[in-house]
Amino acid sequence: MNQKGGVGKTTSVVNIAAGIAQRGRSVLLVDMDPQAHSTISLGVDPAAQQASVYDVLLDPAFDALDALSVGARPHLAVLGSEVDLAAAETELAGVEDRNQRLARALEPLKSVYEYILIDCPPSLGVLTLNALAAAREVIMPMQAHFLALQGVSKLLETVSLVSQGVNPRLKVSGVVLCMHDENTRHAREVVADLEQFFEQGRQSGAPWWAARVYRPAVRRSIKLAESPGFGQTIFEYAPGSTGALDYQALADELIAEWDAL
Amino acid sequence: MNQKGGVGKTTSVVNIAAGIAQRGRSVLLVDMDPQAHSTISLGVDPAAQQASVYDVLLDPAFDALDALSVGARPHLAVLGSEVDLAAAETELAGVEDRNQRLARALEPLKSVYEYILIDCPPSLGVLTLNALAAAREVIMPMQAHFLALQGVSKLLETVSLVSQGVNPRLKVSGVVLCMHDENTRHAREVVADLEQFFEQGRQSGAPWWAARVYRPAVRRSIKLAESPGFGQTIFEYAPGSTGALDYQALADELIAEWDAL
Ligand SMILES: Nc1ncnc2c1ncn2[C@@H]1O[C@H](COP(=O)(O)OP(=O)(O)OP(=O)(O)O)[C@@H](O)[C@H]1O
Ligand SMILES: Nc1ncnc2c1ncn2[C@@H]1O[C@H](COP(=O)(O)OP(=O)(O)OP(=O)(O)O)[C@@H](O)[C@H]1O
Ligand SMILES: [Mg+2]
Ligand SMILES: [Mg+2]
Repeated sequence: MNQKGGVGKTTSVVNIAAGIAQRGRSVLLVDMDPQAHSTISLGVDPAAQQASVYDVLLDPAFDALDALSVGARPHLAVLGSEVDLAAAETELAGVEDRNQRLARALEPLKSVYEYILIDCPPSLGVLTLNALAAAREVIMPMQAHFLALQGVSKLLETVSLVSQGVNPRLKVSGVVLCMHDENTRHAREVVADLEQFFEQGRQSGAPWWAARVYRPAVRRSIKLAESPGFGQTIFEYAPGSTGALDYQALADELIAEWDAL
Repeated sequence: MNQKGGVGKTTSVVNIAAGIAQRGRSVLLVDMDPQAHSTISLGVDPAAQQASVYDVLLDPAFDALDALSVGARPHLAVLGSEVDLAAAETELAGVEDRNQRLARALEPLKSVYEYILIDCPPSLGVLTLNALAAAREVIMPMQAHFLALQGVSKLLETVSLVSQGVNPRLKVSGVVLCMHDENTRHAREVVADLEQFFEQGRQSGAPWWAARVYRPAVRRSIKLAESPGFGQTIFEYAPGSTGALDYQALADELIAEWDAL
């Protein structure tokens, strides 16, 4: 989740989910973005789906299991998006439990899948609110650039405020660094700023006190930009690439963290 | 303008404006994004401004000349943004001429500055609508990646629809390629797709029939990510860098195109 656009949300969700699946752990990817980029990135044609997350959100009686694409890969299922999801904002306005629709729909799936990862759109509307209400934690992809740093604290405060309203147990677990130019001083300086900021957060007991910078950072790799065009994860498209190495390491880090809970 | 986030709007507006100013042609940069990234990138502290574009939009009697930051560079003035601009969406809702506020405010400035460039936020709300109503043409920054290609046609249709409503003479003049990985086959393939798409647009008489891919593409250069942190344009921060060369060439291309009108 990151309200900002083009920061690496989709690329991270898809490849972390795939990395987890590669370890034989079952994972469901939920695409909450009307752009349906996660759906497309996994080779699912949004328009060809029998049903999507849109049907699940709009009709509480709709069984989410009927909207899953399970075929493509072992241990990885997709609750896909499609263009109609853009209308959800309007269609759910005024509905009393509109921010709880996803949480309720996912409840029965928690016993089916070990992990559920949700890709959010770049906005703080009803779709992201549903994700925040359903989730246990927030992972925030971002790029280590000066302009990306502007607004991080505001974003974290907003997530904290919102989660207090919809899901008091939600925590911001940290930042995934995307499109990382690791050999530049600029990236190092921005990461240092970010880590100092989180350290201060820890000491001051901010609502996002548990947040940290996840390692490794995901290095820039054109393979990561190419693989969605083939409907493949980085592990299928370029298993030896730095993108595959970095996302597998991140997936392993998260598995270890979540196993320890 | 590009509804998508993080595609290079601010970096392009700031450095094209600066490139034009370097040729001794006077240019005003208007920052319509509450993030105020163009403002920051030019070394103006949003919070320290006497007044901003927010005052100009909210009060039709406010003289825009009083909100300009003119000092920093020869031939380059800034009508800056600040965080309050985020409230404009709400505060202008229901106001009858809400999409015309910027056009009216800029009218007297057209005789003062040879060019006016507007940086838009990543959304299609009242701020971008004001920009589209005030402008003569739209330039769309984007990255030559597969996922960026998804939705280009939708974005162009939306701009056409909107402009027909607010500004029938507005044309989409083209795309500026940002963060370009020029040596990758992927970038070349995406650019070829884009150019073919525009060629079809020309032949079919689409509303964006005049659109093309501007050259040169702006190569990825960490200097472009660093310069905003120093409040400097690329020409001040790293005049010999590829970022400076590419944005100067683009600025010269646009000057030539506009001189020929
Ligand atoms: N490490 C990387 N190296 C190279 N390209 C990358 C990398 N990570 C992401 N990209 C590319 O950058 C672009 C933006 O990434 P992505 O779509 O994942 O961001 P996003 O935050 O999901 O965007 P949106 O806000 O539109 O949903 C995409 O074209 C993607 O393929
Ligand atoms: N050619 C480039 N090389 C390297 N970094 C770049 C380049 N162009 C832009 N950037 C960096 O990429 C990030 C996104 O660029 P920018 O802020 O210009 O996009 P934007 O479309 O204005 O984003 P937003 O939608 O948030 O307004 C910034 O950190 C910027 O410094
Ligand atoms: Mg995405
Ligand atoms: Mg910007």
